Amino acid sequence: SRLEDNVKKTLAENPVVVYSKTWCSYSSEVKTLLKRLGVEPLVIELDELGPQGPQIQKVLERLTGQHTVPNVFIGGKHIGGCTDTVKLYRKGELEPLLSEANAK
Amino acid sequence: SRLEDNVKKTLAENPVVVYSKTWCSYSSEVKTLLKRLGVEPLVIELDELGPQGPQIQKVLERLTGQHTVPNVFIGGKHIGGCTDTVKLYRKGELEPLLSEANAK
Ligand SMILES: N[C@@H](CCC(=O)N[C@@H](CS)C(=O)NCC(=O)O)C(=O)O
Ligand SMILES: N[C@@H](CCC(=O)N[C@@H](CS)C(=O)NCC(=O)O)C(=O)O
Ligand code: FES
Repeated sequence: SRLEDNVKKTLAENPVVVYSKTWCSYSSEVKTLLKRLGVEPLVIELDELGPQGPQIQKVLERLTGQHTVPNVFIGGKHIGGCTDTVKLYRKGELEPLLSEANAK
Repeated sequence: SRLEDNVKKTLAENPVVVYSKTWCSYSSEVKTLLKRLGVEPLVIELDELGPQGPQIQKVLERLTGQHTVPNVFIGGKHIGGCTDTVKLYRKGELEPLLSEANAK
């Protein structure tokens, strides 16, 4: 669909993309972690897009199997949610992924 | 209001009360922590009450200044959210509060 093409284009053109909701603390946690690492992620607040928000969430679920927020992509690759991203960071595996994607 | 009386009655009659939302990870975290400590909190899922949910949230905001979830009460006393409850636990201050309220 056109929406799916847009999402794929967004993921291809931006080193780090976070699909988020403004009032969700897990979304805030992952945005704060990335900013602390000197990364300027493209943040898409799904609750500020009207009817498109849930539609994009459906596309993300089709593409990744994940309907929840936050939904994090680095270098076009699906990383997962907040706990996944934090786990990678603690293992020292997040920063190499960010460097590889020219995000830092 | 009648609703405010109901909320006050709930807080007076139950040693531990958590106002939550089913899909919120911070709410899940605090419920999991309390259950791990052997406590059976009274959990009120605000997103399952229809129009009463937001009304109760307004009452809680009037009573505590906090409109967010989770909203935790022990022995009728307002504790705060997830980060507040976890901080108390880490300082060893949560379990004495739970014992005092006959929650354990
Ligand atoms: N472990 C996941 C949890 C994700 C999650 O459950 N997110 C919630 C908000 S905190 C959500 O999107 N809930 C909506 C739903 O469950 O439909 C993560 O760390 O991101
Ligand atoms: N630090 C607070 C954060 C609470 C918070 O921001 N909760 C969010 C959901 S995770 C909320 O209720 N958002 C609704 C709103 O901001 O209106 C806690 O630990 O409980
Ligand atoms: S909505 Fe509460 S942590 Fe996401």
